[in-house]
Amino acid sequence: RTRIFCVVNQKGGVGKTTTTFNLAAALREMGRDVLAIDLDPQGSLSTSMGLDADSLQHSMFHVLTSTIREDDAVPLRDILLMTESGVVLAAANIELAGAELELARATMGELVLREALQPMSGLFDYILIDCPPNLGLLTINALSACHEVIIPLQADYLAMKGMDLLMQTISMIKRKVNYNLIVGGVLITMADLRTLHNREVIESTKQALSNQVHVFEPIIHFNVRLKEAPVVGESILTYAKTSNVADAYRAVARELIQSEGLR
Amino acid sequence: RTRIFCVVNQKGGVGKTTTTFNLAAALREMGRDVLAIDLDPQGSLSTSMGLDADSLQHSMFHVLTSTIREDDAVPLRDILLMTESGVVLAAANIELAGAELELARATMGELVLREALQPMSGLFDYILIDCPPNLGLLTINALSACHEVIIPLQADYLAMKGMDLLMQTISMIKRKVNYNLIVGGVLITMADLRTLHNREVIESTKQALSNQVHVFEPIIHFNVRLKEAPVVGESILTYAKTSNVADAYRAVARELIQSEGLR
Ligand SMILES: Nc1ncnc2c1ncn2[C@@H]1O[C@H](COP(=O)(O)OP(=O)(O)OP(=O)(O)O)[C@@H](O)[C@H]1O
Ligand SMILES: Nc1ncnc2c1ncn2[C@@H]1O[C@H](COP(=O)(O)OP(=O)(O)OP(=O)(O)O)[C@@H](O)[C@H]1O
Ligand SMILES: [Mg+2]
Ligand SMILES: [Mg+2]
Repeated sequence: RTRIFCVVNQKGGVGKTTTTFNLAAALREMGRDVLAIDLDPQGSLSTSMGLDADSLQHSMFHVLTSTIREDDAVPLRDILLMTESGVVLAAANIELAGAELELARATMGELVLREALQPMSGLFDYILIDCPPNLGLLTINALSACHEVIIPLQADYLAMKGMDLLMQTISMIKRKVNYNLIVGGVLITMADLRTLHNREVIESTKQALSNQVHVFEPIIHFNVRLKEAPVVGESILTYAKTSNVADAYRAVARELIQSEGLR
Repeated sequence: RTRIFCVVNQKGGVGKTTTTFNLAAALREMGRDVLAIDLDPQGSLSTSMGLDADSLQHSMFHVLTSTIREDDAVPLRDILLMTESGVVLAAANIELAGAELELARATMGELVLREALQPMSGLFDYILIDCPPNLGLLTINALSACHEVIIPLQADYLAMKGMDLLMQTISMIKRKVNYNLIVGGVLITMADLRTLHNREVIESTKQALSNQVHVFEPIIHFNVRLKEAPVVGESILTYAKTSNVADAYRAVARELIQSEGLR
């Protein structure tokens, strides 16, 4: 069975795209077949994976709009690209911003991605969806289509403030449209354990969340190699293969693999 | 005359909120009357300025919707709050996400904020508007209402990729609805000059942009005190008054003051 994750946090710049790519690459390194879907009109995932997003003939925009119009002109399988990391990519660019308007007007606009993903069932072991920094219709589509949510959380005060709203939104989607939706885990990112502020926030995050939701054991430390890797379109697993952050993403992938069959 | 700035970048986590608050506080420290407007449903600016955004009776949501309905029930002056830093705040919380739908349905939905700001003309020397991490209707409202745009830019590859789109969006607003709109400047944020990657990106940013747009002389370095200050609702000017980042925001304020009367 295909496990579908979406990577969500409405707070900007917390490591959603970085986590989607590097976790997908780590699962691939462990022999899994992985599809990564870019659902952010900024196209950061597509860019990070080495693509020139502006040169795309077809992208997620065309898949969603053709699903809405039911003309099946551009099914998801027609836009899949094999990338250097071995992860298959469904790319996006700024055109995707135009899909939000169409989703808003469509009947059951929240379920368009879920419908478009149907034919992918069984073709991959994992599907990871990168979301934009808001809780708009694209993110709602991802939450309605996936089985589990991964929440990258930067260890700082402003990012923590948004957690309540995010958890409420996930519960609402679970109640209304996606009954088996669960939070796969919170992943602490960009952590700098040298500063007291970071250590304090990480400690209070783990305590505040520990009753509600799983917090992944590995922490992703701040490491400038993660800023450099997107420039060359490589995952951290090849760009800095023995770094602490490459190993941390491998450890997260191992945690996911260990819970296979349980879900 | 009141100078109205909006602080915009669709890339998340680049320092929009931090810049809005600390630049407003620095202008205030130099004797200017300043209004800061939170136009992000995350309410990060309101939170950073010490407010409990969920306890608001009236906020920017009510101002925008009462302007759309023309019932003048909640004019902007009714929601202004004086904060500890001396900067006046028009706060926001998640309710503001509901205004996006009303703006989408309204006639001339792009000009609602501009109309709501009319009565403020002359009451303040500066108005600074914090925007959400997207180019949706709230940001379009801010770009249509302001005179100048400040673009915080984190010195990294993914953040740089979004600059073309941002400049195109600004040009489109200038052509269609806000003929005198200019880019006040690009402010390089969260810079860590210890790493080669950052130094290279800063250098190439300055070169790439130098013909198109003004890049502020001061650079805002990475400094953990800027993560700590929002926890206590203080600006960096009081929380770490002699720090390099407090001085950098003062230097940006001085640059703005020096160009008074020129615009
Ligand atoms: N652990 C880390 N250490 C250092 N830099 C990081 C780390 N994780 C991500 N980054 C960098 O920080 C920036 C923000 O990360 P990223 O783009 O993945 O966040 P995001 O949540 O997807 O942002 P957005 O909200 O704009 O979609 C990127 O330049 C990325 O390379
Ligand atoms: N120069 C800096 N050094 C260190 N941390 C910083 C700096 N500037 C901002 N920060 C911290 O980085 C985080 C992101 O900054 P901020 O929230 O201002 O960005 P933003 O662009 O407004 O984010 P969003 O896109 O979610 O609105 C915050 O926790 C803030 O405290
Ligand atoms: Mg992203
Ligand atoms: Mg912000």
